[in-house]
Amino acid sequence: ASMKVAVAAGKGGVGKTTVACGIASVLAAQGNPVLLVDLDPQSNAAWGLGADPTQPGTAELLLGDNPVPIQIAENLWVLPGGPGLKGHEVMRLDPEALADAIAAFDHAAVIFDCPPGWDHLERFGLVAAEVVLIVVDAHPFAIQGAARVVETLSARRQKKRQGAQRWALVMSRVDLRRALDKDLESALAAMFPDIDRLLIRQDVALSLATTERVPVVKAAPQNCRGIVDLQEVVGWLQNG
Amino acid sequence: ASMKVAVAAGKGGVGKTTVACGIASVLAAQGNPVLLVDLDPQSNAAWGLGADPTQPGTAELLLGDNPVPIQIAENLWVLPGGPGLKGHEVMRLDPEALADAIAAFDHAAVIFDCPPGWDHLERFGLVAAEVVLIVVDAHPFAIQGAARVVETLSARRQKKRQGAQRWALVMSRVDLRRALDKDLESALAAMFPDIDRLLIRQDVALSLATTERVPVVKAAPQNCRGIVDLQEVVGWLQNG
Ligand SMILES: Nc1ncnc2c1ncn2[C@@H]1O[C@H](COP(=O)(O)OP(=O)(O)OP(=O)(O)O)[C@@H](O)[C@H]1O
Ligand SMILES: Nc1ncnc2c1ncn2[C@@H]1O[C@H](COP(=O)(O)OP(=O)(O)OP(=O)(O)O)[C@@H](O)[C@H]1O
Ligand SMILES: [Mg+2]
Ligand SMILES: [Mg+2]
Repeated sequence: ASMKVAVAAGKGGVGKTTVACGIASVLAAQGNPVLLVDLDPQSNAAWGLGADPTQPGTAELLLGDNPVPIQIAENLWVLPGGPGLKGHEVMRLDPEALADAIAAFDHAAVIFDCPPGWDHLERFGLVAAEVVLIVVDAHPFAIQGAARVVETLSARRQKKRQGAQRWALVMSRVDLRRALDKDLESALAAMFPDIDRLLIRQDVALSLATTERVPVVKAAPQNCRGIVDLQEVVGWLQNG
Repeated sequence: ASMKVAVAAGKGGVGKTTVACGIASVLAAQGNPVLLVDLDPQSNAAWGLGADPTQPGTAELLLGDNPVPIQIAENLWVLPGGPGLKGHEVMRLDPEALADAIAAFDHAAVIFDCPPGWDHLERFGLVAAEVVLIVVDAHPFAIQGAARVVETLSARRQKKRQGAQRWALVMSRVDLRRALDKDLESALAAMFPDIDRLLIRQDVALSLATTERVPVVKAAPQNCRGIVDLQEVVGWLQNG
């Protein structure tokens, strides 16, 4: 794949799955064959894109069972997450196991949706990806979560471990009418001066797409805030 | 303790920590000595109440090191979470280990803040508690997460396992101006007809309290939506 992107945060509920499904949808609509790999035992990304979350998916891929990705739209395939990811067989695998397993796929882009908690599952994504989008909202809890992911990535890069070498912060669900949100950009600029900051504004269309289980490019008007912002993020990814 | 409450959800970012800190603050303000046990490796609840999240806490308690709870206000003590909770020594413990360990404390109320993911940590809370608040927001991802917690609790009760015997759904961050939120109560009534539903409306005061690291009863006006709703939830807990 020419683009391998992990979407991570540590902190729960900041918009990881919404961003992962969104950029997958935008990339597919541009004509790129995209595989979304759901690393969450909750399997939200698979469900949110319209796939059956209980079908064989990422756990089976990691354990060598060669699951067939589920095609949910033109240029868009999904490997569901699910409870098998929590098993000891998966936990014992090398951090590089997912990077190895996805080599068999020839999609133009592979997107990894990381779960909250479950560090070993997030790590599979950070190691298999070339670039990481670290999703953060305006609350200090989320900023602290982002700092932990940055720390992990920086330490791995310094030790020359396999995995993503570049990353950006994605400010998620931003609504500048809220006091906390106004300060987010400057807070991140101060804490992480060398890390690019991307923006996804609060837009109910993004939430409705995953409620209706349809890729957002099909579910929402093309000029809505959410899609415009997702396209900017995709632009940043492509200009790497 | 006369009241032992776990706050759980499975799904990330629905408001578990905000609810846990909120009910702890309300109970303490009523004159009840309260211990908040942070079961999250992120240690958000400790930080959000003003304690040092890196101090010895719940992991040390589970491993028999007798950590001293941190007093952060009159009638309010905290045992921080932290990365030690992710260790294999904690993962190998019996599910009843936390129930055993908190027997040494004589607070009137013990509140357990459960993390997203990390099933074994959530389970410590479900087993140590007598009652569980299952936090859910209006998105289907959160409703599915709540259904998983209900399933776990029902199965444990049926098998007569130690742990919580009653629970309620807490509809969190509800703003009836939003389309999805309008349907939440009826969706939950249809899926879980036998489970009580409690309400915590969207209120920036709840978010600001954990940003300012002050118990919400001290940080916000007494008649704000958030505190009024938290008091209703505490009333439900006390009328058990
Ligand atoms: N830009 C946005 N605008 C509006 N709503 C959003 C946006 N991003 C996410 N949401 C909503 O916020 C909630 C949390 O998003 P999501 O589930 O994608 O987060 P997550 O980080 O993947 O959560 P988890 O930690 O459980 O995996 C969902 O209800 C989602 O619809
Ligand atoms: N009733 C509410 N009104 C306004 N904001 C809220 C409310 N409840 C929670 N929030 C905000 O929503 C975000 C998520 O809340 P919180 O961190 O408590 O959720 P959580 O379920 O504990 O997350 P995690 O899964 O990471 O543990 C925070 O920014 C918090 O301030
Ligand atoms: Mg998610
Ligand atoms: Mg929390």
